[in-house]
Amino acid sequence: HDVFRANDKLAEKNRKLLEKHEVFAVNVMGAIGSGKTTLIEEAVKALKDRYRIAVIAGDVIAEMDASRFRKLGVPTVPANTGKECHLDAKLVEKALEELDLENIDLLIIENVGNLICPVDFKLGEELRVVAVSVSEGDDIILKHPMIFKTSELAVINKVDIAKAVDVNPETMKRDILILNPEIPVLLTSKHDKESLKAWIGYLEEGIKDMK
Amino acid sequence: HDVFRANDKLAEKNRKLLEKHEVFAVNVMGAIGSGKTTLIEEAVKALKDRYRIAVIAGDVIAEMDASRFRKLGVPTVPANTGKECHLDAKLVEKALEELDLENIDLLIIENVGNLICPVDFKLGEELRVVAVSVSEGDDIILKHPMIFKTSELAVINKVDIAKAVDVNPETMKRDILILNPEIPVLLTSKHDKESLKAWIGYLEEGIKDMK
Ligand SMILES: Nc1nc2c(ncn2[C@@H]2O[C@H](COP(=O)(O)OP(=O)(O)OP(=O)(O)O)[C@@H](O)[C@H]2O)c(=O)[nH]1
Ligand SMILES: Nc1nc2c(ncn2[C@@H]2O[C@H](COP(=O)(O)OP(=O)(O)OP(=O)(O)O)[C@@H](O)[C@H]2O)c(=O)[nH]1
Ligand SMILES: [Mg+2]
Ligand SMILES: [Mg+2]
Ligand SMILES: [Zn+2]
Ligand SMILES: [Zn+2]
Repeated sequence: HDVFRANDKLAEKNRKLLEKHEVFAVNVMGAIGSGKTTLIEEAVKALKDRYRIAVIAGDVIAEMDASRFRKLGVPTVPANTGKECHLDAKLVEKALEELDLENIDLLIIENVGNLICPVDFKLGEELRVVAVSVSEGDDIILKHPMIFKTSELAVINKVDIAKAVDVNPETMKRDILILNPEIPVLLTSKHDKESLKAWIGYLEEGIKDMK
Repeated sequence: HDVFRANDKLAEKNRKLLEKHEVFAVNVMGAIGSGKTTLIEEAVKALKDRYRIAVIAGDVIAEMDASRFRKLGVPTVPANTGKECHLDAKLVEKALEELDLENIDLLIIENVGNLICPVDFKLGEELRVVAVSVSEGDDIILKHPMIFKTSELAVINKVDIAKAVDVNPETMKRDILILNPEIPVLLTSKHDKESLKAWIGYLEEGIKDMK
């Protein structure tokens, strides 16, 4: 519990710093392999010509996802989490020191694949996103209530393979709304550009609100 | 580190108890939604007429998977992990007290969906299994080296949807063997009964070796 309180204090410090520089910071959480990196890549591709974007990639071996973001030409900081299974405010604070915050509009943070621990570790973000995929099974939502209750946007990804895994994305959406009636829920597939527009638009709204 | 050492001591106590009663104990680890419960269900269905099986189901809300195992008519103990993202030897010790070990041949423990933390928490098992699915992406292996290095059987599941997610299971197998050249790697699909025979046979061998 002291761990949580110390983390929250540092997260608040991060948040104030980001606010001061008008950086819209997004914490992208979700299950392993649910499509977090893919969703971030799509957002970067769509928005980088109009907004200045940076990414913090958190993982055991952060360089693997970090290289994907770098290929898109945006400043990227890898944050190695080692044996920890969540990013924390300390790692984010260190990563922020590597960035020119004055010249960033959108900061996307990819968290470690995990639906449990990131719940308790605020990072200083403005928006908390949770991304799951249909492949994890339709009971994945009710099995992890806290992450859906404490996030502000939910994404159900890979809907193109829903039939192949006998899952109805609408069932998953219904379960999320049972846990958190106010949360917006997006159904996405990397193969359907239309489905990604809602995701990209949501981020763009956040950037504008920050100004 | 004291946490690990205390856990290891208790794990050793569990292991001795299981050995004394000739129980073959299997720790099934893997990513969220990779198919752990499905693989265990298939093993139970195939083996329960010839061997006495029990299951410990570990998760945030353990009852959800526990009910699936109970439906197959085998003694099942739910182990709620709460905010922890791994089972530990203490939770397993408590679960073992609920079982009639003298009359069990095979004990299957489903760990929390997580490729990081279960590495460091021995439970007292004889066999450590790691199960991932093609849907997590083919970089999932090299992103989590420790779990593959420290497991004794690897399962790549859901191969029936490999094309739908642009993943080659042979690539994933190759990566596992790079990390751990000695580990047996099985490619499975719940839709292909033939592929499950190797998995079931492997468990049966373990049961026999315990006698
Ligand atoms: N069919 C399908 N596959 C997808 C979709 N989105 C992502 N994938 C695939 O899912 C796999 C994982 O995608 P990533 O974007 O790396 O997922 P991630 O959540 O960042 O993974 P980690 O960071 O390792 O936890 C890759 O093989 C992607 O090609 C989708 O909408 N449909
Ligand atoms: N297409 C396909 N789907 C599968 C296969 N195995 C499991 N699934 C589906 O994958 C989803 C998750 O399966 P589970 O067995 O519940 O996975 P799990 O690893 O126990 O999940 P958690 O305990 O919640 O981490 C379900 O919708 C299953 O029907 C497979 O071989 N092929
Ligand atoms: Mg990623
Ligand atoms: Mg399960
Ligand atoms: Zn954790
Ligand atoms: Zn953990």
